[in-house]
Amino acid sequence: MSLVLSIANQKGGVGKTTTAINLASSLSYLGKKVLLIDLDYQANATTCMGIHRGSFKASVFDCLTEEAALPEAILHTDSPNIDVLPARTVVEGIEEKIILNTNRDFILHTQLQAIRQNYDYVLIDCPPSLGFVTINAMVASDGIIIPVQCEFLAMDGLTQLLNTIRVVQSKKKVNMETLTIFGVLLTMLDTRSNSGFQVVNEVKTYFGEKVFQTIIPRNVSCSNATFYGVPVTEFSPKSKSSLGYRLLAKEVITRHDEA
Amino acid sequence: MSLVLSIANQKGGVGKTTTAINLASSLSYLGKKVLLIDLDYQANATTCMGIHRGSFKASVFDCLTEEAALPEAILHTDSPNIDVLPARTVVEGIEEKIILNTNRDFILHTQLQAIRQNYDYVLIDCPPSLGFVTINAMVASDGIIIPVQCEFLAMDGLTQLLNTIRVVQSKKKVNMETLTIFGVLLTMLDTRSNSGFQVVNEVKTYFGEKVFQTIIPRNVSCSNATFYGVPVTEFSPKSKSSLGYRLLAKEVITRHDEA
Ligand SMILES: Nc1ncnc2c1ncn2[C@@H]1O[C@H](COP(=O)(O)OP(=O)(O)OP(=O)(O)O)[C@@H](O)[C@H]1O
Ligand SMILES: Nc1ncnc2c1ncn2[C@@H]1O[C@H](COP(=O)(O)OP(=O)(O)OP(=O)(O)O)[C@@H](O)[C@H]1O
Ligand SMILES: [Mg+2]
Ligand SMILES: [Mg+2]
Repeated sequence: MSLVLSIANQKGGVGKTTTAINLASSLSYLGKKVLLIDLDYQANATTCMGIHRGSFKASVFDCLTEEAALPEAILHTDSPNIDVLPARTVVEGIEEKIILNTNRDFILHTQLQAIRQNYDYVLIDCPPSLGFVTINAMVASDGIIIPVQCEFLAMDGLTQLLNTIRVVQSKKKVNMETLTIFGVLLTMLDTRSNSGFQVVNEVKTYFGEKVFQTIIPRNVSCSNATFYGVPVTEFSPKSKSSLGYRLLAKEVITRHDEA
Repeated sequence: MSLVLSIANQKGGVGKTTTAINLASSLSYLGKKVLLIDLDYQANATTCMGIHRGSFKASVFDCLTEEAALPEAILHTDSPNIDVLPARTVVEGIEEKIILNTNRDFILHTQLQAIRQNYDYVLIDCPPSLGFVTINAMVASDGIIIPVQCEFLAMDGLTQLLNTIRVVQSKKKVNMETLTIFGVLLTMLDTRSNSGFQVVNEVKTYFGEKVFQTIIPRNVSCSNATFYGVPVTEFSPKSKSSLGYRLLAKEVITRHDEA
C-alpha cells in the first residue's frame, strides 16, 4: 500500500531537502521502493542526488503544465530502489500558465494516481512557500512530514503551515480523501547550546506524539555531502546525521504499518 | 541621497531577515534614518523587530494590492531612526489579485518614490523565492545585497538569482534606471570546519570586490535574539555576530558614499 508524503515547511533552510533525500535513501536501504519528487524551482534535491541539470528531457514542472507525462519524466538512479522525478531551475513562470486551470490544485494528484502503486513510498520535497506548488504536493499526499529546525524562527511559521494544511484537508474531503500530519521532525539540533532544547520542548508540548523520537543533530558531514551530490547516508554512513536518518526511516515504516 | 537595497536570495535560511534587521539597527546606531520593509509572507522581520501581529492596521501586502497607502502603513519603532513597513502572515492569495495588473512589477517602486527621500536607507527583506514579490522588491531597488550562507547548497542557486537580476535590470533600463549588485555577504561561517572556508573562497573568486570584507560568523546569540523580538545588535551587542553587523554597516556607508 503506497504512502505519499510531502516534506513541507514554508520556513527556509529547515532541512526539507536534506530530509527528503536521506529518508529516501534510508528507506531504500531497508528494501523499500521509493519515488523522490523534487518540487522546488531550486532543484536542490535533484542536485543532491547527483543528477545534472542538462541530463534529462522533462522535469516535474513540464508535468504540471501538462507538457510531459509523469512516467516519461521519471529517472532511475544508481540505487535500484530509488527513482527521481527531477526539477529544473526555471524562472517561476508556471503559475501564470496554470492559474486559469480550474482544476489546478489536483494536477499532480491526478498524474500520481496512475503510478503510485509502483512504489512503497513517494516523498515530495517542497519549496519554502505555501503557494500553488506546495498546495499541489499536499493535495497529492496522504501525509505531511514537517521538518522543524531547532531555532525560534522555525516555530514562528507553524501556525500558517497548519492553517494551509486545514485548507487542503477540506479540498481533499470533497474527494473522500484525507491528509494527516504524518510526523514532525526536529532537525539541526545544536547540542552545545540551550536554545535548541527549548525549541524541542515547545514543539513536543504542542505536537505530542506526532513528533518523531529521532532528532537530527547539526552535523557538518550532512552539508559536506552536498558537495559530492550524494545523501549523507551514503557519503558518511557512520556520521550522527546518517544514523539519525536511518532511525527515522524505521520510525516512518512503523508508523505506516500501524496506521 | 536615499539608497534602496533589497536583501535577496531564493535559497531558504541564508540570513536574509537576520541581515535586514541587524543592518537596519546598525545603520540607525550610526545616525542613519532607515525604513525596513518586510516583504515576506512569514513576517519574520516584523516579529524580530518586536512588532505583534495584531497591532497594526495595514501591511505591505495591503499596499501591493492598493488597498492601503504606504505612508499610512509605516510604523515608527522604539528606535528614533528606524521605521518598519510590516508584513502580515496571509494565505498567499495576492498574486491572483495582482496578476492581471499590467504594471504589477512596478507597484512598490511607484509607491516608494513618494517617500524614499525621508530616509537614508530603505532595506527590503525578501522571501525565499524569485516570484512576483521579490521582483517588485528588486524593481523598487537601486541595489541588491545577496547573503550567501557558507554551505555548498547556498552557492547552487546563485546562477538563477543572477539571471533574475539581469531580467530586472532590463525592465528598469526602460525607465532609465539601474540595479546593481551592491554587495555579497557571507553568513553563518562555521569556523570549526573547512567546508565553510571552501565556500568563502569560491564566492570571492566569483564575485571579487563585490564580496563584503565582513563575514558574519555562526553565533548562537544571533538566533537567541529572535526569542526576544530584538536584533542581536541590541540583545547581545558584544557578540561576534553583532560586531560583524556593525562593521557591515560601515562598509555599506563607505560603498554608498564612494558610488
Ligand atoms: N543536520 C544537519 N547538519 C548540518 N547541516 C545541515 C543539516 N541538515 C541540513 N543542513 C544544511 O543546511 C542547509 C539547509 O538545509 P536544506 O537545504 O535541506 O533545507 P531546506 O528546508 O530544503 O531549504 P529550502 O527552504 O531552501 O528548500 C543546507 O546547506 C544543508 O546542507
Ligand atoms: N550568524 C548566525 N548565527 C547563528 N544563527 C543564525 C545566524 N544568522 C541567522 N541565524 C539563524 O538561522 C535561521 C535562518 O536565518 P534567517 O531567518 O535570517 O534566514 P532567511 O534567509 O531570512 O530565511 P527565509 O528564507 O526563511 O526567509 C534563523 O533561525 C536565524 O535566527
Ligand atoms: Mg530545499
Ligand atoms: Mg527571512
